[in-house]
Amino acid sequence: SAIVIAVANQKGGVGKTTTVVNLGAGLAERGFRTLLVDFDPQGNASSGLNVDTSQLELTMSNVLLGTDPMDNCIEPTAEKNLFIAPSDMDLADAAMLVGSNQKYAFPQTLLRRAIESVSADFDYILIDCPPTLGLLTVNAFAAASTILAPVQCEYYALEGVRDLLSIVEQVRANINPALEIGYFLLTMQQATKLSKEVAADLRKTFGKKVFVTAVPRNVRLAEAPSVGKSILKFDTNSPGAKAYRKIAKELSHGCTPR
Amino acid sequence: SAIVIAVANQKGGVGKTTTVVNLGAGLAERGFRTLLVDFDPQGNASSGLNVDTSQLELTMSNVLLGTDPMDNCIEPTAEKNLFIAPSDMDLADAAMLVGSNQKYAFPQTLLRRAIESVSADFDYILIDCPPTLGLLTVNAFAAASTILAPVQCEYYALEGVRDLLSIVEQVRANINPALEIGYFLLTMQQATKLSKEVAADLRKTFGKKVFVTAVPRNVRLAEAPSVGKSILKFDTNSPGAKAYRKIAKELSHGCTPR
Ligand SMILES: Nc1ncnc2c1ncn2[C@@H]1O[C@H](COP(=O)(O)OP(=O)(O)OP(=O)(O)O)[C@@H](O)[C@H]1O
Ligand SMILES: Nc1ncnc2c1ncn2[C@@H]1O[C@H](COP(=O)(O)OP(=O)(O)OP(=O)(O)O)[C@@H](O)[C@H]1O
Ligand SMILES: [Mg+2]
Ligand SMILES: [Mg+2]
Repeated sequence: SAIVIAVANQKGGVGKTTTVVNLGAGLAERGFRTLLVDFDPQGNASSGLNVDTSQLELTMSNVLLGTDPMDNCIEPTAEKNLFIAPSDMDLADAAMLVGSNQKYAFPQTLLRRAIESVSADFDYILIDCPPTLGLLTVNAFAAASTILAPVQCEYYALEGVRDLLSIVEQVRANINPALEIGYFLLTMQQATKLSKEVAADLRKTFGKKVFVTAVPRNVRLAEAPSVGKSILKFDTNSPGAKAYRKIAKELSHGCTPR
Repeated sequence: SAIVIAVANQKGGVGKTTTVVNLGAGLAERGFRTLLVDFDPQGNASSGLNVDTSQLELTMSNVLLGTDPMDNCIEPTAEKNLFIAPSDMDLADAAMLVGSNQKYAFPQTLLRRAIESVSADFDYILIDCPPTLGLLTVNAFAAASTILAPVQCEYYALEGVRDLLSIVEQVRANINPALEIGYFLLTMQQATKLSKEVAADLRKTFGKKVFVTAVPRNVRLAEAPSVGKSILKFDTNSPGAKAYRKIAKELSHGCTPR
């Protein structure tokens, strides 16, 4: 069944959504059936792939509440092998509800059960997390086999890694003993002293867990979501597209699907 | 008493903390007694001004729980007229607790009562909000006289403004009838097509509510927090310092303190 990866970092704006969409597209291009789970009420991964949630009957909020099976909310995208389970602000209300209603005895594992029901249909499942360490992110950590943490090459982003490690420890101790941050990805890298220092610091601390490929700052990555496409389809020769293709290759260790 | 401004936008990484620290420093430099309230469990505003919360007895989590008066947790910074009420990850636990414990009948207005107790000592109080629309941000909205929303000149940041407006509407209807988004600030502006489009879009929609001055993308702004200083003290002639001085002037309409 699928390899489930939670893309998370409570620091805001570090490239979580950009990584889910474009790494997902890179895996799909290599032939892997890839599902993106938009688990952020902002719904950026959904809108970034041209999914208009106002036209949909079901989103992940219905799945979290348990009113509908996850299978029914999965949408194809314009890119082959790439699927998405979309979200919108309703997900925030659903999270508030399952977190406070005694009917849901284990609100932390609702997503895990939903993902298990579709896992056989995919090779990779990437979960886009919101910039918090609340119930939604805990759900993603309970469902995931590993975490990929994007780290912007800036001071505040490095600080946030400590807090992330302590939450992962708690989830590991309570509901998912195998969980760890398996991957760190340097994002928005520039040729500045700060950028180089942060990159060196991260590689020194986490060694091989840091992808060899870093994502350069590339305005095309910021433009692609405004036309609802991944970078691979929007500007295939851009530095951003090249980087995410290499990262998809590194993640899948060069192998192609079954 | 003080003008209380919540600096908020649930989109992550748009420059909320950078604006609180540097606009705060700009107001302090103009002679206004300025208090920064770090209301984000990441504690970036605190660490960005060299406040080591592990050495402190009190932070905003104690104030939220009601165990200590806010006055006791306010720290001076190295910059004249600039003070900070610091936070760390304990604030997330405190928010979880007051949100679920029946002892706190109105958890939404805990911060408003705390800020009222110190408001007479300051001219401006800026609240740094986390990248979510949960209880902490609702508290900031209940306490504030207005909201300043930083908007990164990128696609996703513009999308988030709609969600922000709908939460503000709810807070206005329930606990703070005068609340509105009084200011929009364009951040990380570059000479790209995307940047220009987002700026034009925002000015068309919100007109005079958008600061005339936009903050340019300037790596010195990202470097300053790693030495615990505002941009004004770190690199006084940088484009970032010039921009935040102008914004402080615009905000205070050119007048100096009482
Ligand atoms: N390598 C890059 N180069 C340039 N811009 C980028 C890059 N990666 C992401 N961006 C842009 O930076 C902004 C933040 O990225 P993104 O929204 O993916 O971060 P996030 O971590 O998902 O944010 P949030 O915490 O709000 O969920 C977006 O406008 C995005 O388009
Ligand atoms: N104008 C700018 N030019 C260059 N870098 C900037 C600028 N403004 C902010 N930054 C950097 O961009 C990153 C995001 O900014 P910041 O942390 O202030 O955003 P935020 O909205 O407070 O994030 P969060 O949602 O995590 O609270 C930080 O590393 C900061 O140093
Ligand atoms: Mg995101
Ligand atoms: Mg911040």
